[in-house]
Amino acid sequence: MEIIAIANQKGGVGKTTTAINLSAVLAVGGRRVLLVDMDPQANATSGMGVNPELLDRTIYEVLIKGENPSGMVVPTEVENLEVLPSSKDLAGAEVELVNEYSRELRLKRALDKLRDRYDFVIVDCPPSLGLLTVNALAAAHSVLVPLQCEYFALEGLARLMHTINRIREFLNPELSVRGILLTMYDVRNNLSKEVEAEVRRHFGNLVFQTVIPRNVKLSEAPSYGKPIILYDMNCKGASSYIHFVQEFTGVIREE
Amino acid sequence: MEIIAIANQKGGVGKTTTAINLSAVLAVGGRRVLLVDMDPQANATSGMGVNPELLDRTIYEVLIKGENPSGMVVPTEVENLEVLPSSKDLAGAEVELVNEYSRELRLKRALDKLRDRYDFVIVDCPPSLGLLTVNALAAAHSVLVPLQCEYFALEGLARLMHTINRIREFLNPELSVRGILLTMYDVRNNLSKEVEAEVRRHFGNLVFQTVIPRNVKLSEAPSYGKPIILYDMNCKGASSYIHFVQEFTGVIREE
Ligand SMILES: Nc1ncnc2c1ncn2[C@@H]1O[C@H](COP(=O)(O)OP(=O)(O)OP(=O)(O)O)[C@@H](O)[C@H]1O
Ligand SMILES: Nc1ncnc2c1ncn2[C@@H]1O[C@H](COP(=O)(O)OP(=O)(O)OP(=O)(O)O)[C@@H](O)[C@H]1O
Ligand SMILES: [Mg+2]
Ligand SMILES: [Mg+2]
Repeated sequence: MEIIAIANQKGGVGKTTTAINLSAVLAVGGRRVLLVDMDPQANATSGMGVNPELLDRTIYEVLIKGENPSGMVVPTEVENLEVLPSSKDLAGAEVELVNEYSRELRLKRALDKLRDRYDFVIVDCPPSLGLLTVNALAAAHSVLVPLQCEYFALEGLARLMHTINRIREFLNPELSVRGILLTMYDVRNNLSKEVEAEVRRHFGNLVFQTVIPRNVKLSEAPSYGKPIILYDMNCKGASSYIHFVQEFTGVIREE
Repeated sequence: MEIIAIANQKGGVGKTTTAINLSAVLAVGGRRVLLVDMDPQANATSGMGVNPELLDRTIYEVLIKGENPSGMVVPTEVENLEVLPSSKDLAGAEVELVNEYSRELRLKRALDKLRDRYDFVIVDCPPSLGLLTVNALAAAHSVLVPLQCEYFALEGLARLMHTINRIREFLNPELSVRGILLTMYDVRNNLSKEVEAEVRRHFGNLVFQTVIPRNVKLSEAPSYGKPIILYDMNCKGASSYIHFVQEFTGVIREE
């Protein structure tokens, strides 16, 4: 069971969109996937068609009360893909966990209870480096970093890498960077090209060859509660995430 | 001295871009403006050309140690516009303040020390509803909500309004909603039009008539440390923020 955190403290860079679509493509490819929503906004939950308001137990009970997650997992429209949903109560978790024992390892202990039920666990993180993201990084085998091709997003990258190193040192020696995925790439503007060149220069092979273009279908799909491959299989958004997952799973090794 | 918080827990909706450009247009219009950066990402600080790494005292010392902010204010390239800079240390403030006295009113007490030095104080918030944003809402006379014309952004709006109501009830009876500003509007796609129609239907006159279009110059300007009116005065990004400030200050009342 491989656990992958989707993290970047910069807001709006495509974390949830990547978490949903990576999960869905892996699932249609026959892998058993759990999508864990660690963001109180619950976008990964609603983006997969699950209404967080209708649920009485969510990841909040798992982290704060130590309840077993297997009872809270919800099926989705995609076969082989289940969601461990979030709720807005999670916003208080940061403060509620501060004085609790092993506050950083709550998610890791919970996912240990699901061992071998899934091939992949994909964890969507909120836009911060607080306790919820730390829990995700402490539980994960690797972290995938979506990076919007813009200046502010690039600025925050060094700080994210520094946090990942500290987590590896103090909480999770196994944690590696699975890669940096360039998102919302706009071929028409120079800024995307400049940011791509800068990131590839600094991070080399850590940057996936596949780039996700800006594509309005990707932002329409969540309002129907569907991943892109169910909403519009023929758009560039779908093909770029399919291509990405092939590179991600090592099917194609682009050099 | 009017204090305005720029808040929305959804990430990447244009909070910092609005904070910087609202501040700059007000300043060139002759108002004395302080831009307060309450986000550990320090994007408003670097977006105005100030390097947070070179500063030894920032808003962190103001909030945690209660130091007087007037010694930390930094001038910018724009006359009449100063910045109270952030730093990455601020990321720890949430946890550090949890058990402190009057943890929600630290910013309010600090800004009281600057009374009548400025006409406007614009506070940029991080993408969360945690203690840093609560401090900004507790100190503010009103809150301006940038809203990206996309589904996930719309979904979070009800929760933000709920939080604003609770702050008004328990911490700051004066807090009002100054308005909702639609950002990154793309005339070519239906999603923007649909979201606009939905928001105007629900929130009526709370939604500014001026809409900020998606404009690549707005995302290029921060890499030069300049607000849009110094980077490219003739682009649609500049004219839309100038138009917005006219509506914001009541110069034009569009109906
Ligand atoms: N490649 C893309 N092309 C066009 N729109 C996109 C693309 N990827 C994501 N979006 C849209 O951009 C917005 C931001 O993406 P998303 O919500 O996935 O980012 P995030 O990093 O999860 O945000 P947050 O920091 O708030 O959690 C959403 O409205 C989403 O639908
Ligand atoms: N109208 C616009 N047109 C094009 N790009 C924009 C526009 N407004 C903002 N941007 C760009 O979009 C990205 C997100 O904007 P910004 O950083 O201001 O949002 P934010 O809400 O402050 O994000 P965070 O939640 O991380 O604080 C930035 O790279 C910015 O340069
Ligand atoms: Mg998200
Ligand atoms: Mg910002």
